[in-house]
Amino acid sequence: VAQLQTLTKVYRQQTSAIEVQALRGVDLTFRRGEYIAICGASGSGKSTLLNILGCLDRPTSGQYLLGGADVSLKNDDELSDIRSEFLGFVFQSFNLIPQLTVQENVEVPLFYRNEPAEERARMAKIMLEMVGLSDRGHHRPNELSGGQMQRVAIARALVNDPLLILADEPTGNLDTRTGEMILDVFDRLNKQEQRTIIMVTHEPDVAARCSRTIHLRDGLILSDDPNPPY
Amino acid sequence: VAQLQTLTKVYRQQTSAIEVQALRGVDLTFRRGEYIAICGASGSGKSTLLNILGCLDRPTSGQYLLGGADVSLKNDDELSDIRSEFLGFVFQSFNLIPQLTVQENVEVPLFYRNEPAEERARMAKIMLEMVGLSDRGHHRPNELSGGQMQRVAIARALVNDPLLILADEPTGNLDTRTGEMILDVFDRLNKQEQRTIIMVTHEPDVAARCSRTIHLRDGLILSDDPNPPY
Ligand SMILES: Nc1ncnc2c1ncn2[C@@H]1O[C@H](COP(=O)(O)OP(=O)(O)OP(=O)(O)O)[C@@H](O)[C@H]1O
Ligand SMILES: Nc1ncnc2c1ncn2[C@@H]1O[C@H](COP(=O)(O)OP(=O)(O)OP(=O)(O)O)[C@@H](O)[C@H]1O
Ligand SMILES: [Mg+2]
Ligand SMILES: [Mg+2]
Repeated sequence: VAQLQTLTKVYRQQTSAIEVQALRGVDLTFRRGEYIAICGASGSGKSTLLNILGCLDRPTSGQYLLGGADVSLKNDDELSDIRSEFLGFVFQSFNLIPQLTVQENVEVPLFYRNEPAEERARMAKIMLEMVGLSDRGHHRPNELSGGQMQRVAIARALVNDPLLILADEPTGNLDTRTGEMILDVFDRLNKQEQRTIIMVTHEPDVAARCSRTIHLRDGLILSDDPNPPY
Repeated sequence: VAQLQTLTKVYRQQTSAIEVQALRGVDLTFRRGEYIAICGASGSGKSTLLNILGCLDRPTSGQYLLGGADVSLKNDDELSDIRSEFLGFVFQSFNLIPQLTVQENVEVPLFYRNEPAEERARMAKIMLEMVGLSDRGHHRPNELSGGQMQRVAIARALVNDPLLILADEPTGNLDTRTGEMILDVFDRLNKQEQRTIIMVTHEPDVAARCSRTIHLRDGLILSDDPNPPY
């Protein structure tokens, strides 16, 4: 369960006095096992909202309660622990580490959990298999196509068995068929394992798989409705 | 007019003997004013093909004739001149320069043409207006949303009035409405100014706007057909 109350996020540019009000007062509650799509125009605040939900960024004002605890009272180390224990995050720009191999990139979240090396390797390989990249483990990110990089980011987000999966345009660089394969994985994690999934997407077909769709516009929630059954 | 004959591209990994055959023998001819969609699964060779068409990469074997001249006989400086004179390229991962402002990023192709500063600024502003970002000229790329970065990359690709526009998933990070605005710009450049446009896309609606669709699969052309009228 998580709750955002009157959340705002204001970016202040260092070089000038310009302020960008990315989120202008967002109220949102969600429960374990929900499958939520976040839609909205370019620049409407979707990634900003996801970053705050994923404890990667702090709001300017308002409150974020995660599992009943106020996230703003946690220090950076505690947030880092929360992320590695409970959260899986697929970034809009993948954020892979160029110096590590594909398999090592997928293993990174497991370093924080002190898994032995063979266990990390085993779990990473299962994930790479799931996204169709088991033959790419020893490549580097700059030797991959855009959609392959996106799939490595997805494998990394899932390897630590997260309870809350936050995915920012997870199929944006994938052809329809590969994208469906990934969404089938998400469906299964949600329906069979009750993982909570929050997915930013600009494609209506992708949003249709979710149980609830939230529309953002200029940093405010325009609508928040259950979806008809898929 | 451009022609690719039996083009191959093989990537050899430095760290191992592994070879990836990204293109396995591609024959392709296109003429001035065509509007071509390139589709195919993740990893099928689309970006590789586009990079070779855009003179950003050289084939392993086969020939690429651009305007009748064999591109493989040109040195890097000559290729750089060709690109700045004739080509506009929208990269799948945007490739913006973090240290430059948005407006400076858009101006970069005009540096190679020795335009005076006020002329560069004027042309860049027209492009930013066209992609809906005229209020962002003084921001840096890391202060933008994913879709805003993509639009800056598009503005930069068009600022030097290119004859050949190569766009790799140009609407991949854009919501439907913003994406349509960008595609309307491409349509106008093609129909009113006879610019040749080659666009990689995984979305059938986007491909439907083109006059011809090429499907790639595992580094080979699977099909190459005219589209029914839009
Ligand atoms: N520098 C490189 N070294 C080794 N292999 C590479 C390199 N760049 C690309 N590849 C491989 O070549 C193949 C084609 O890559 P390409 O980027 O052209 O695919 P794509 O069709 O654009 O895919 P996507 O839709 O995922 O962007 C892929 O298997 C990719 O892993
Ligand atoms: N670090 C930053 N500094 C200043 N402004 C920022 C920063 N990051 C984002 N913004 C601005 O905040 C607004 C919301 O950005 P956000 O990335 O959340 O949009 P988005 O909905 O994810 O867009 P897209 O669909 O294009 O990815 C945008 O106007 C963006 O320019
Ligand atoms: Mg975003
Ligand atoms: Mg690609």
